[in-house]
Amino acid sequence: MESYKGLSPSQFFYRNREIAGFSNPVRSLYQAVRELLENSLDATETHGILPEIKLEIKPSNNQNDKITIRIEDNGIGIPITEVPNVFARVFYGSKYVLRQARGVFGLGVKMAVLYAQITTATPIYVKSSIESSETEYEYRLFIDIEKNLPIVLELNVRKKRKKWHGTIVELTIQGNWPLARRRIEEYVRRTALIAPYATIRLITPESSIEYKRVSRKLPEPPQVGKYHPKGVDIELLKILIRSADRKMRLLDFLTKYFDGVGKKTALNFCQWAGFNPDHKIGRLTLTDLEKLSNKMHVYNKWRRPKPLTLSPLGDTLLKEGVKRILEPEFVTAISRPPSSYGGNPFIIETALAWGGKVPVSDTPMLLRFANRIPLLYDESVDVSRKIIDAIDWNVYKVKFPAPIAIVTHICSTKIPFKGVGKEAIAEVPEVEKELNIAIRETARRLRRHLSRIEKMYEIKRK
Amino acid sequence: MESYKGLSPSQFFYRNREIAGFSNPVRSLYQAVRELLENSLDATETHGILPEIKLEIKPSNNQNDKITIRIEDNGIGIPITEVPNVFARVFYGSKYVLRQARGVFGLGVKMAVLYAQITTATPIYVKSSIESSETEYEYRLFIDIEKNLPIVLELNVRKKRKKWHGTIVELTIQGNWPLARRRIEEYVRRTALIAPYATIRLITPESSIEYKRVSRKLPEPPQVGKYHPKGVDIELLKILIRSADRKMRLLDFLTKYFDGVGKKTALNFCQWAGFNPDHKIGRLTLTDLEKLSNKMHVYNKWRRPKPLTLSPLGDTLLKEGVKRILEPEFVTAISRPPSSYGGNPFIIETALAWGGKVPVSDTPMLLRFANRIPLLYDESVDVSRKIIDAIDWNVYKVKFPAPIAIVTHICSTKIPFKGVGKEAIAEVPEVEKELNIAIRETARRLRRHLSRIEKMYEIKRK
Ligand SMILES: Nc1ncnc2c1ncn2[C@@H]1O[C@H](COP(=O)(O)OP(=O)(O)OP(=O)(O)O)[C@@H](O)[C@H]1O
Ligand SMILES: Nc1ncnc2c1ncn2[C@@H]1O[C@H](COP(=O)(O)OP(=O)(O)OP(=O)(O)O)[C@@H](O)[C@H]1O
Ligand SMILES: [Mg+2]
Ligand SMILES: [Mg+2]
Repeated sequence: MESYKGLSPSQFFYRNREIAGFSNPVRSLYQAVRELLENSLDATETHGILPEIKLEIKPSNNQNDKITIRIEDNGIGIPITEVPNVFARVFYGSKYVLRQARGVFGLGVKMAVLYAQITTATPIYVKSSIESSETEYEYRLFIDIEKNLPIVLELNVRKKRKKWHGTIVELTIQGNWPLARRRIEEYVRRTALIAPYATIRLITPESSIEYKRVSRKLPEPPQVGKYHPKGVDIELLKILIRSADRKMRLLDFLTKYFDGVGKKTALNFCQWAGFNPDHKIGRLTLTDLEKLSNKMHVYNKWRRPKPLTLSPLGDTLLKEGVKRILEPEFVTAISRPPSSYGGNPFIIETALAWGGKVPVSDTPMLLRFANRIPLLYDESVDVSRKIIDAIDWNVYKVKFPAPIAIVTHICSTKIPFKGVGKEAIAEVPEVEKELNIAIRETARRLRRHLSRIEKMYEIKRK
Repeated sequence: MESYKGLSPSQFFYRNREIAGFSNPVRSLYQAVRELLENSLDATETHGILPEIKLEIKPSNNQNDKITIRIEDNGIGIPITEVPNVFARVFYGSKYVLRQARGVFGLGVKMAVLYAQITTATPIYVKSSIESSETEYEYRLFIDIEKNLPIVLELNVRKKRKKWHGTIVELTIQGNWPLARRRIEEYVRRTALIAPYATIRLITPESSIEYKRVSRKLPEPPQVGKYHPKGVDIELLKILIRSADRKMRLLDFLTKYFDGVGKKTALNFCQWAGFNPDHKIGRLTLTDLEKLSNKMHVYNKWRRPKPLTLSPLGDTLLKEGVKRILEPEFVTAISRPPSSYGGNPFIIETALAWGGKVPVSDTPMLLRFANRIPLLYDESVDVSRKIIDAIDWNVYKVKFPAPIAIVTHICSTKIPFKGVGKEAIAEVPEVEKELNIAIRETARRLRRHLSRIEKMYEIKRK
């Protein structure tokens, strides 16, 4: 007799934690550090705050198999009533909105809390305060894995003695520091490359490194935006209609709820699609919704998605980051104009570094980023690697072995990640096309630089 | 002001459906067919039934962008009260037990139902009956995506007019048949290879193919098993203790709830680990549980995991399947003895086919399977491909181009899938080692065969 049952989200990710990157003590330590650091950076830069982050990794016992990770940030903090949910309820967070962020799933930190709980039986410690509050508060939490609810072991609330806002998180997991060390240090180093306005202190058993910011210029934070008509489906229409006034006209619904749809565009669309612009949205049938969804997809006169939901670095800041970390002799960067795929806006930025302290290799070194997250795994199936390997570098005067590094950065409200562990990116034709244009443009600029160097040497010899 | 909120599991997978393989109409059609076919095969062979499956794919409108998929099987059927949950509640199913199956997540068919709902506004149709029941029942269902609950649009129940058991499922999704066709046909063809005891009829707009079974011998179905001590963590101990009698002695707890732990082994473990075998499990503290979990992991005198939870094909059946599909001149197969990783038992089976109708290529053709699921994507990062490319085939008398194909099959209670879309498999040292042994053994047998052929020709010439 088959036994049928359901799982809560926390039970599901407890049983399948390797899917989120928590497969063994080496990978889990790396992933836990990532989840904490990515949250602290989101909590600062998305809100116009220059990040000040201190990340400490220390063994918590003599056997060196239990590691304590502690992070402090000067971010916006977390409201006292929300702390238990954001740290101990799977599928809960503040990033379910259309705005570029490292966080997407409302899952990351919960995986770290879960892993700590099941390997060391220790609760997560959180201290936080938001700017508008007079109090600061400390929690110790477990997850009730069966119910997907927080268990508050401890809560201390007190008046703030000095003005501060931010979050401190500490947890202890089974981890393998010696084997995970290189990747974690590289991850932090690359984070410093893509966020040159951030000051990050990394304290480990062996060393204390400070990546001091090289720029006080923060990229314009992204804004929460609306969906683009190209990205609709029947469920999205239902969701938007439910949250709107059922007596609203279709015309006003389109202009109010969708990105880049003005009154004129909406009228033309209704005419083309065969809809009455005055039709009350509450009276659209399921068949109407299916037709509306299909027509919105097919209509090709929508304006491009607005990039206000994105926050590219810009070429100046990207060059700063590359100079600080790679110390090249020559660097060039490009931040492409906004593009989109399936209604999701995206921007490609790339940089090319040559010479100086860039290591010599048989093939260009590649540093990949997505929404400012360094991607360190699965390079061989990444679309950027595919493009770089397809280029004939002789055309650009590059003979291998050569000291050349390429940085690729994709910004989007929806990065096409292949999994919740955020490592590999799926191939999307529009993204591939933009990456190709950007990489080849930086290659052309390198060629011009190398030609100038050649000419200088010829002049010298004469 | 940040807005914090939670998502239900169905909302989460609606928003992130590309993670489950539903990224576009081509890939979604492939994935939907997979989910249905894998469920029908689980419902038959896991329960000792020779599968009879009819799979129909037909365009449902003139534009050819809406595809209806209909599947019929002679499996165990689904109890009437369970149908709404198994088809319309994410994280619900009968495969959350320790037993080899294609299904793992309790998510697959719900993704197909969801995709149909949001692209064509059509409910899923299910007709089923279980052997012990006198009735058969038909449902039409939607998913309430906000609540993760089924919406029953229609239910018809009637007395069965003839004795039958099984399930019929029909759904209509936005799909691109011309672009998805090749992969789907290849998927079914390879399924027929790994399941030569199954009769599968594939009816498409262009053709009707019947893969008639070439064997009535069904592999021994797998049994539900117990966890192995090497695979524990603190949460698992808590879960098992909660379901047991709190007054139970630790000794009895170990022998009753864990795989391959006899009284003698349990006593030796308790002595080594510093536990009193008579300690009542209900009185173990959290610190005790942490120590117990760690010690169970480290103890190296546990018996190997029992393979009764697995169901390998065996070399005879694997050869039958390869012969039927690849029609080689020479084929050899090997089914390795059971092994394990992290407490999860697994068995590696491989086959090598040469000549005949095997296509000639510059590198061995590779057909990968995991728990009898054909894996068609991400070959370049698969561990099997890595092993095959690392072999010097000259040693085995193979000069490329050559007509050589290799089949790899991993059976386990936990396939280390990288994602919920079940395509790529993570690298696990124990699995890699076993694959290497198996592939090289079949290569040696090929060499013997090619040497014999060489000698025959030499004899002929004299
Ligand atoms: N250091 C922090 N400062 C402020 N808010 C935080 C911090 N860490 C976590 N949060 C809040 O907790 C929520 C949940 O974090 P979590 O990492 O689980 O999910 P996420 O970041 O939204 O998405 P993802 O799963 O992709 O990481 C965040 O959305 C954010 O609102
Ligand atoms: N054709 C079928 N015959 C019998 N039972 C079925 C059939 N299809 C689905 N089921 C039942 O519905 C449940 C849910 O199926 P679903 O595909 O969502 O999850 P799963 O197969 O358990 O795991 P996975 O998400 O990995 O596919 C199954 O566990 C099984 O009990
Ligand atoms: Mg996060
Ligand atoms: Mg399934």
